[in-house]
Amino acid sequence: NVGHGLAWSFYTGYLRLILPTGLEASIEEYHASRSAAVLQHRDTWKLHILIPLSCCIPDKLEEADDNISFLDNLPDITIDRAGIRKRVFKHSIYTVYDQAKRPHYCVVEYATPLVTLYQMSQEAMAGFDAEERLQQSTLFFRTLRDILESSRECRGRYRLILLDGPGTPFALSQLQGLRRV
Amino acid sequence: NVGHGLAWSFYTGYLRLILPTGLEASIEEYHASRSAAVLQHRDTWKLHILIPLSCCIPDKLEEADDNISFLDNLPDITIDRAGIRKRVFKHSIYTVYDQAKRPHYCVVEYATPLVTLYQMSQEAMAGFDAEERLQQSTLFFRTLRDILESSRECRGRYRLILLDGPGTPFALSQLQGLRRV
Ligand SMILES: Nc1nc(=O)c2ncn([C@@H]3O[C@@H]4COP(=O)(O)O[C@H]5[C@@H](O)[C@H](n6cnc7c(N)ncnc76)O[C@@H]5COP(=O)(O)O[C@@H]3[C@@H]4O)c2[nH]1
Repeated sequence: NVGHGLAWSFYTGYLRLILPTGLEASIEEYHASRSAAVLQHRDTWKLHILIPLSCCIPDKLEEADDNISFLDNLPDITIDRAGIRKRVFKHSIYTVYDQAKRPHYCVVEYATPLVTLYQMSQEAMAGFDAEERLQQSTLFFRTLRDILESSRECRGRYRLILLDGPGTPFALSQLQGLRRV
Repeated sequence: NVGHGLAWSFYTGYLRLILPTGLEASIEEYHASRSAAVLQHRDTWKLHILIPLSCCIPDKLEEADDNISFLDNLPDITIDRAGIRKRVFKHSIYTVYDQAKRPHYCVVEYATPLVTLYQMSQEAMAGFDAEERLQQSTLFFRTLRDILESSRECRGRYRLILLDGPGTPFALSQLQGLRRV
């Protein structure tokens, strides 16, 4: 149940720290100091979390989809954490072009713990094969979904986007519900 | 085996990214731009990783020991990671006072995944009690030690410091092998 532990790690060590108030404060500061032109509607102020069950994750979203490009980083969120003074948490804003080439904006990133599952399946010492990896990424998704659904403080602050599963969007630019501003 | 997965996560998602060259480059930059007075000896350029089996981890080291105080942060290490552009990894330098009140310097932090184990044991939904937590923190330590010992690229770049175990230092300021400059 590596996937179970990584879902709890992702929630307690990251999402619970930044979703309730940090992300919103960061977007407000972005509007005040840099640009009010993007993310104008509060219902777009969600962290879009990409969950590819294959655990194949590029470091740049552009590598996964030609219709996505990096726009800017939000202002840093800093928190004292386990001995690190002012540890930095940062999110990236992307422009997503639809079929008509019109731009939409969103705060999106991959669920980083899945990178761990991929790397474990590449290290002989971890004793973890591709079949196990798929079981654990599926367990990660289900556990995370259940944790977040019962988290009052994170409600409405995120969207989990399953990739590679049956009937899921094959391209990030097919994300539904993105707004034009 | 949550502890097993968290050890692999800590290695592949953090230590392997920053120990081989990042930490050294950050200290060199610190000497060039801020101060050459601390961490003068290369054999002190190790990341000291505190592993309290109890998983009781304060966010500020000063809360655990009166003889330790925060000195400064090293320059940020930035890496593009899973969609986050220029994700920041940062380490803190601490002054550690010995019995004779003389200062020693080191880069030290707690092993963050243990905070996850603690928080899981606090959440009813995780189904994880204190006894399980101790088993998993012990498994975390052993797995991490084994991974790092067989990692050629991380050799000599770290020190694992077990706390709470039998015969272990009860105070951080009892760390052995710290240099005065
Ligand atoms: N001390 C310390 N400083 C860091 O900068 C750092 N970054 C990661 N880690 C620890 O290494 C391991 C691997 O990290 P990964 O990114 O896969 O998972 C991370 C990641 O998915 C998410 N997360 C945490 N911090 C960030 C961040 N700044 N940006 C994006 N995601 C983050 O939440 C998970 C748990 O984080 P931590 O519970 O802090 O411990 C992690 C983890 O045990 C760190 N530990």
